[in-house]
Order: sequence, then C-alpha cells, then structure tokens
Amino acid sequence: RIPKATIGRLAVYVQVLESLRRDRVEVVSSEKLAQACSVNSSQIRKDLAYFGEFGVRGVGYYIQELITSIKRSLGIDRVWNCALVGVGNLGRALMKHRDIPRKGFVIKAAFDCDPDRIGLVIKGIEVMCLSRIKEVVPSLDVEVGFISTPPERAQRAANFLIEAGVRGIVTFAPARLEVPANIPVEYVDFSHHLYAVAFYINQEANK
Amino acid sequence: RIPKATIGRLAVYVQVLESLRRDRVEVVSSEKLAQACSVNSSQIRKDLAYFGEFGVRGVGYYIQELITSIKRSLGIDRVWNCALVGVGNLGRALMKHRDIPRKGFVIKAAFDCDPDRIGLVIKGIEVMCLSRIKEVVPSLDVEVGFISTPPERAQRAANFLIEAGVRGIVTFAPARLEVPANIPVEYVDFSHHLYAVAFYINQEANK
Ligand SMILES: NC(=O)c1ccc[n+]([C@@H]2O[C@H](COP(=O)([O-])OP(=O)(O)OC[C@H]3O[C@@H](n4cnc5c(N)ncnc54)[C@H](O)[C@@H]3O)[C@@H](O)[C@H]2O)c1
Ligand SMILES: NC(=O)c1ccc[n+]([C@@H]2O[C@H](COP(=O)([O-])OP(=O)(O)OC[C@H]3O[C@@H](n4cnc5c(N)ncnc54)[C@H](O)[C@@H]3O)[C@@H](O)[C@H]2O)c1
Repeated sequence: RIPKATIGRLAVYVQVLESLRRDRVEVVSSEKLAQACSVNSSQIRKDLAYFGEFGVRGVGYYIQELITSIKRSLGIDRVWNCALVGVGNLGRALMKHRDIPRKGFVIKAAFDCDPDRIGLVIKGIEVMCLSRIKEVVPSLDVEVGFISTPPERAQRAANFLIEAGVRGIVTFAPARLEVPANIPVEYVDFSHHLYAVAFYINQEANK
Repeated sequence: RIPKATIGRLAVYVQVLESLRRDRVEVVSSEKLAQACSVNSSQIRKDLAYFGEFGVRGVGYYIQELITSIKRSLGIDRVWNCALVGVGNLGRALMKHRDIPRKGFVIKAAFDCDPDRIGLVIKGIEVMCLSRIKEVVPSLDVEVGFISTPPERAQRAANFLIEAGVRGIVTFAPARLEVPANIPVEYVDFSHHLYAVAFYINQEANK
C-alpha cells in the first residue's frame, strides 16, 4: 500500500510537471522539480520509487515520460465524467475553466435549486433542478461531484450527489462534509498561496 | 535562510491547522497533522525547528498556539490590502468568498476593462476601469494583486498591477507571468485535487 502522503505529493508532481510542459520545458533537474513542488529532492525519489525507475543521473527527469508514468500508476490516464452542484459565480467559472477538461475531467451535468438558474445553458450544458440528479448521474456515467454552493448548503449538495451514485467529491465550499468512509472528498482551499505571497513580500522588503 | 520548500509547507500547515480549528479541534497528534498535510511527521518537526520548540511529547500540537507562532514567524499576522483585476464569474466569487478576509486579506479595490462591469458595486466595492489602477492602488495601501482574467489577458493585468505598485501577485488564470525578480507570484491551481480524488475512487474500487 502506498502512503496517503505520497499520493498527495504525486498529484502535485503531475500538476507541476504539466505546467512545466505548458511552458515547453522538456527536461527538469530533480532540484528544480523539488523546489517547484515544495519538497526535498530525496522525497521525490522516494515517492517515485514506488512505481519504478525514472530520473536519468546527471540529466534529471524527462517531463512527458514522467507525467505519463505517474498518471498510469495513479490510474488517472482516462476521462472522468463530473456533475457540478451550485451554478453561481464560481460554478459558472468552473464550467468555463478550460483547465478542467484539459486534465481529463469533463463536466457533463450541472444542478442548482434556484428557479432563476434552472434552464440556463452554459458551455452546452443545461442547468437542471437538483431533484433530477438521481436519474441524470447514473445515465451519464458520472463518477465525480463538484460542489460550488454556499458553505451552509454544501452538506445537502453532498448528500444528493452521494445518493445519486457519485464515487468521489471535490468541494470548493469552505465547510467540512460528513460522508461515508468509502467516498473520498478533496477540499479546494487556496489560503496557503495567500500566506506564501505575504511571506515573500516581507522577505523582499527585508533584503 | 529558510528553504523555499519549507515556506511552501508552512503555509499549508497553517491552512490545515485553521481548518481543524474551524472544526473545533484543539490538539492534534503529529501523525494526524502529517497525514492531513501530505508530509511525513519528521518533515513537520524539521520545518518547525527553524522557529522554535512546539509539540508536546505524547500529546501532539496545541492548534491555536501553533497557528499563532507560525503566522508570527512567517510575518503574516497582520492585514493585507488587495486589488482584484478581472471581475467576471471567478472575480465576483472571490469578492464574496468569506474565507479571504477571514485569513487577513481584504479586497479593497476591483478593476475590469469591460464597460458593462465598470460601475457595478460588489460587497461595497465599486468596480473601476483598469486605467485608474495607478492612482487607486497607492492611495489604498494595496500590496497584493489578484488576477482573475482569462489566461490570455493575465500578463496585461500583471503589468498594470506591478506598475501601480503591488508587491506580490496571486493569479487564478492558467498562464505563466513574466514579472521582475522581486515580485513573488503564486499560481492557484486545483488540478492536484482532481488527480487525488480519481486515485482514491480507483483505490476504493479495487478493495
Ligand atoms: N475554493 C475556492 O477556490 C473558492 C473561490 C471562491 C468562492 N468559493 C466558494 O464557492 C462557493 C460559491 O460561491 P459563489 O460566489 O459562486 O456563490 P453564489 O451564491 O454565486 O452561488 C451559489 C449557487 O449555489 C446554489 N445553491 C445553493 N444551495 C444549493 C443546493 N443545496 N443545491 C444546489 N444548488 C444550490 C445557489 O442557487 C447559487 O446558484 C462559496 O462557498 C464560496 O465560499 C471557493
Ligand atoms: N484557479 C481556479 O481556481 C480557477 C477556477 C475557475 C476559473 N479560473 C480561471 O479564472 C479566470 C476567469 O474566469 P471567469 O469564468 O471568471 O471568466 P470571465 O470571462 O467571466 O471573467 C473575466 C473578466 O476579466 C475581464 N478582463 C479581461 N481582460 C482584462 C484585463 N486586461 N484587465 C481587466 N479585466 C479584464 C473581463 O472583462 C471579465 O470581466 C480564467 O482564467 C479561468 O480559467 C480559475
């Protein structure tokens, strides 16, 4: 069994490698990759060793090859159908965010409980009433739910998604969810970026 | 000097500790904190050692005390005034997101270049034309810029922010920015959460 901490880091390695690839970088040294991922280079070597031999001594890592290998090892080299609940400001931004389908996650359905939003069509998807989620999610082979409701409504959204049959949830609402043990939940929270930028501003000032 | 990798992790420790505090947890073991932060517990001890002695043997860490100490060490125990550029779907969601002011970052001004958006008032802030940023940012002591424009417009937004005098940038647009070496940039990207949820769904299926 691979430790949970390793999985968290591997997901970040793939994200960082993909952004290097977007910048047309083909090879990266283990030091540079380590710095970009906020880990030590010995940690990267240890994590990758679960899956095989990757780096080339004196050269570093071939980015495309490493992305493919990690994705295959994580089992994420395929398309995942998603359903989004809460088509407000953030929900609409997520439905238009090109980076999501680029990573293999396709929003196939969107739900809301506000009559003013139901019937809207965004990026070809018609917003439906939450009460229809139980019939729609299985029919579209949806496996992942996104929650972009206000925090006090997130638990109810999670209950609907789980009852409809999703197998995992990514939530953007700042609220803890009570879910069965076999349903993984990922909480999206960018506050560590705020802390880091503040620290580096101070550091520049003290130079 | 503290390594960049340590700063990245400390910012995540604060974020995780604050979410435990929100769940009214007062003490956390070093194993539990390590798992929640996707690091090993020896890594946490090493990182904190730069700032002093924190954990209590056999008990763990007192959450409130640890948050205060790390924030003071990082120099983020004060309010940061921010300016947001790009008041579209995501921009509006950020201006309403209660988690940002809760962490000490206050959006004081918002800018856009679309005449339909200029003049809107969101959470008491009037959206202004980007051309006014040079006079507004210094007058409000703004130090941090948020970018929530489409990716192909992010560089232009960054140039305006830097010329206006911001000292650091947090960008949500998936595009690399060219900025002077003394301006820190944090890129907000949640794709590692997508990869992690997919992996755990597969893991549940293989049990
Ligand atoms: N993590 C991040 O990156 C991030 C960034 C910005 C905002 N947020 C969070 O995202 C959430 C949404 O913010 P917003 O500005 O889009 O809010 P919003 O009010 O514009 O949108 C919320 C939508 O959810 C709908 N809704 C409410 N309860 C529902 C339910 N039970 N089922 C289905 N739909 C429901 C509403 O009708 C509305 O359309 C908030 O929790 C906010 O704190 C997160
Ligand atoms: N990282 C994340 O969490 C996340 C999530 C969703 C979307 N996004 C990204 O956020 C960005 C915004 O998405 P959206 O759905 O809100 O888009 P949108 O089109 O609704 O909003 C963009 C806004 O930026 C304004 N704008 C464009 N160029 C500008 C400039 N040079 N100066 C000032 N304003 C300018 C537009 O007038 C518009 O109001 C996109 O890049 C998207 O990919 C990021």
